Amino acid sequence: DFIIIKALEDGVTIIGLTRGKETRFNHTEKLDKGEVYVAQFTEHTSAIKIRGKAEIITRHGSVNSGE
Amino acid sequence: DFIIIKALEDGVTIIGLTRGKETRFNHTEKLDKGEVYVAQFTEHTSAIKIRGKAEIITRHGSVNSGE
Amino acid sequence: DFIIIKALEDGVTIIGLTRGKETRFNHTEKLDKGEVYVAQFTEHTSAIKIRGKAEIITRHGSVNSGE
Amino acid sequence: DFIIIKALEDGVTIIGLTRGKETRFNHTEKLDKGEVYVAQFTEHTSAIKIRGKAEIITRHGSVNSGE
Amino acid sequence: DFIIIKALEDGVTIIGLTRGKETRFNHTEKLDKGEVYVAQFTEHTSAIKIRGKAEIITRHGSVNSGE
Amino acid sequence: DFIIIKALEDGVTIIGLTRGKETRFNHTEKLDKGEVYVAQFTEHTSAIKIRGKAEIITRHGSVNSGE
Amino acid sequence: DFIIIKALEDGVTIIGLTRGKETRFNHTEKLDKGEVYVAQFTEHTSAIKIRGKAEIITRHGSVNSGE
Amino acid sequence: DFIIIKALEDGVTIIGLTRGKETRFNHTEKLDKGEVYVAQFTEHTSAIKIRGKAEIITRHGSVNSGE
Amino acid sequence: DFIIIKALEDGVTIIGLTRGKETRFNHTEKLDKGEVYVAQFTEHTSAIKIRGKAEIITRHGSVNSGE
Amino acid sequence: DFIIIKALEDGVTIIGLTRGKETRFNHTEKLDKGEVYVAQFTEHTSAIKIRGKAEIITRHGSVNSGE
Amino acid sequence: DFIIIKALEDGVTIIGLTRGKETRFNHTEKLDKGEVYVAQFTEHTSAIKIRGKAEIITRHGSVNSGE
Ligand SMILES: N[C@@H](Cc1c[nH]c2ccccc12)C(=O)O
Ligand SMILES: N[C@@H](Cc1c[nH]c2ccccc12)C(=O)O
Ligand SMILES: N[C@@H](Cc1c[nH]c2ccccc12)C(=O)O
Ligand SMILES: N[C@@H](Cc1c[nH]c2ccccc12)C(=O)O
Ligand SMILES: N[C@@H](Cc1c[nH]c2ccccc12)C(=O)O
Ligand SMILES: N[C@@H](Cc1c[nH]c2ccccc12)C(=O)O
Ligand SMILES: N[C@@H](Cc1c[nH]c2ccccc12)C(=O)O
Ligand SMILES: N[C@@H](Cc1c[nH]c2ccccc12)C(=O)O
Ligand SMILES: N[C@@H](Cc1c[nH]c2ccccc12)C(=O)O
Ligand SMILES: N[C@@H](Cc1c[nH]c2ccccc12)C(=O)O
Ligand SMILES: N[C@@H](Cc1c[nH]c2ccccc12)C(=O)O
Repeated sequence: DFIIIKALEDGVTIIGLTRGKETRFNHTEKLDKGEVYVAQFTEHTSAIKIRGKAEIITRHGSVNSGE
Repeated sequence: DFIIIKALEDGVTIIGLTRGKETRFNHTEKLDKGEVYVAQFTEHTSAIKIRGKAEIITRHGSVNSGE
Repeated sequence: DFIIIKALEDGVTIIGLTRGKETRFNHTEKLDKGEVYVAQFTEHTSAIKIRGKAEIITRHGSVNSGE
Repeated sequence: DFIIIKALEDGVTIIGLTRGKETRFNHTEKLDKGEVYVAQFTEHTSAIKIRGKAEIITRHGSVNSGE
Repeated sequence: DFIIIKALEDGVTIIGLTRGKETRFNHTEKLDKGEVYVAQFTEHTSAIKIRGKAEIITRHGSVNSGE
Repeated sequence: DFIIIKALEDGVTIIGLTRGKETRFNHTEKLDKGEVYVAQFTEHTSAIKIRGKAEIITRHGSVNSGE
Repeated sequence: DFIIIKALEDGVTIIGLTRGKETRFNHTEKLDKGEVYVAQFTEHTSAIKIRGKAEIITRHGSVNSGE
Repeated sequence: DFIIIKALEDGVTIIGLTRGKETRFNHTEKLDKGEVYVAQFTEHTSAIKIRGKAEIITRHGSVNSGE
Repeated sequence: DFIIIKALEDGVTIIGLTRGKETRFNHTEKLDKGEVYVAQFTEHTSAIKIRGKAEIITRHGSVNSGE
Repeated sequence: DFIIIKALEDGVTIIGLTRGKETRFNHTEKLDKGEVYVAQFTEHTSAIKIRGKAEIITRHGSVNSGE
Repeated sequence: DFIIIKALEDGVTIIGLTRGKETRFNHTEKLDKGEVYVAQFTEHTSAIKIRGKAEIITRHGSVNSGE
């Protein structure tokens, strides 16, 4: 499965959290306004955290973060 | 499968509970208002508990916690 | 598969019952009003019992317990 | 697959019947009014019998027992 | 797959017929009025016969027996 | 897959035909009016023939035999 | 997959054609008016030919033969 | 997968074309008006050609050939 | 998966292109007006090119070529 | 999965890009107006680029390129 | 799974990000206005970033980037 994130402002932060016993950051992506990030769940990423104003589209529904 | 949690207030708590014979906390995530957490069920997490005011979206339907 | 339980009052009890020849309690979770518990069926849990006033959402439909 | 049983009266009985050559009781669960039992078919349970007044929800449809 | 049988009268008979070269009875269940039996097809049961007045619900549709 | 047969008269005949190089009868079931037979396709049965007045319900649609 | 054939006249012919390099008859079934034949595709039958007036129901749609 | 061909005239031709490096005829079936041929794709047949006036029904839609 | 091609004029050309590192023709089929070709993707064919006026029906939608 | 490309002008270019660590061209197909190309994703092709005026139909929706 | 990107202006940038412990660029594709790129998630690409004005179509919904 994958999710779609569209930044609605500058400096939106997308954090990939590690799969496994530990839950640490494996990657942080910064998006500027209008940029789109389409990201899968993977062997290394089992949770994703979004900070800032963004549109998030997933199989189970959509939400806006940061508002 | 995964679920989407959007914090509707500061200090929303998301607890991952261990898969297996025992049911302990494996991770606690804190969300501030507007932050979104998209989390899978995994080898290590077979139950998820949410405290605080949040919108929770899943394959089988949506609920708001904390109200 | 998983189910969603939202406590509509304090002291809602969620009991995980063991998979296998025997049917004993493997875990008891207490929820206060507004807390949400999203729980899978697992290698260790093949039945779930809910006591108290709660909204229960599943793939096959929803019910309220305790009323 | 699993089914949802909500007791509409005290003393609802849920009987798990054994998978295999023989068909015996492997477990009997008693529900009081308002309690909910969500139960899978398993390696040990291939039929389920319900006595008493209850709402039964399944993938293929819903029935009320005991009335 | 499983089917749901709700007895609409006393003495409803549910017969499990053996899977394999032979077709014999492996189990006979009696239901009284209002009782519900939820039964899978299994390694041992590949056909089910219902006698008496009952509501039968399946994936492919529903019928009433005995009328 | 399975089919549902409800006898609309006495003496409805259901014939299971053998899977394999040969096509012979492996079982003949007689139904009286109102009786219901729910039967899978199996390792031993790859075709089913129905004689007499019956309602036949399948995944792909329903027909009445004998009229 | 399987198909349903209901004979709308006497002497309807259903021919099972062999799977493999060769395409020969492996079985011929005769139906009288009102009889129903529910037949799978199998290791031995990969094509089916119908002669005479019959209603044919399949996953992809229905046709009448012989008219 | 399979397709359904109903001949709308005499002398409809159905050609099975070989799976593999080569594309030759493996079988030619002739249908007279009203006859129905239900044919799978197989280890030996990966393309099917139809000549003459026929109704062709498939999972993805229906067409008439020969007109 | 397979596609359906119905020739709307004489001399419609269907080209099967090879699966693998190289992309060459493995087969060319000519259709006269009204002929129908139902063709799978295979171990040997991973792209199909159609020239001439034809109706093309696929799982994802239909187009007419040559106009 | 596969996509359908119908050229709406002469000289439409379809480029297959290599699967793997590198992303190079493995094949370039030219289409004249009205020609249709139905192409799978394969072991060798994991991205496809289209230049020129064409109708592109896919499982997830359709677009026109070149306008 | 795959996504469709149609450039709505010149110089749209599509970046494939590496699957694995590290998240680096594995490929950057530039699109001019009207060009379409249809790209899978692969062994090497588990996230995709889009800069510039483009229409992005996916299984879970569509967005426009760069506006
Ligand atoms: N390391 C955790 C990350 C995680 C996934 N889903 C979660 C839900 C709640 C808390 C943490 C998580 C895991 O792989 O299981
Ligand atoms: N450790 C338990 C956690 C759990 C999952 N689902 C539950 C339902 C009820 C109680 C506990 C649980 C298990 O893996 O099975
Ligand atoms: N130990 C039982 C628990 C159970 C599951 N489903 C049930 C239905 C009825 C009674 C008990 C059960 C089992 O794994 O099979
Ligand atoms: N022991 C039986 C229980 C059973 C399942 N489905 C049934 C239907 C009818 C009668 C008995 C059954 C079995 O596993 O097969
Ligand atoms: N012993 C038979 C029982 C059966 C299943 N489906 C049937 C349909 C018709 C007659 C008999 C049957 C078998 O396993 O195949
Ligand atoms: N023995 C045949 C029975 C059969 C199944 N489907 C059919 C269709 C037509 C004729 C015979 C059959 C077989 O297993 O293949
Ligand atoms: N022997 C052929 C039978 C067949 C199946 N589908 C067909 C379509 C056309 C012609 C023949 C066939 C085969 O197994 O492939
Ligand atoms: N021998 C070819 C037959 C074929 C299937 N699909 C096609 C499409 C076009 C041309 C030929 C074919 C193959 O198996 O691949
Ligand atoms: N030989 C190529 C054929 C092909 C399939 N899909 C394509 C898309 C574009 C260009 C070529 C192709 C392959 O198997 O991959
Ligand atoms: N070589 C790349 C091609 C590719 C597929 N999807 C992409 C998305 C963006 C950039 C490149 C790609 C790969 O197989 O992964
Ligand atoms: N290297 C990361 C790339 C990635 C995929 N999904 C993500 C979500 C967030 C951040 C990074 C990622 C991985 O394969 O897991």
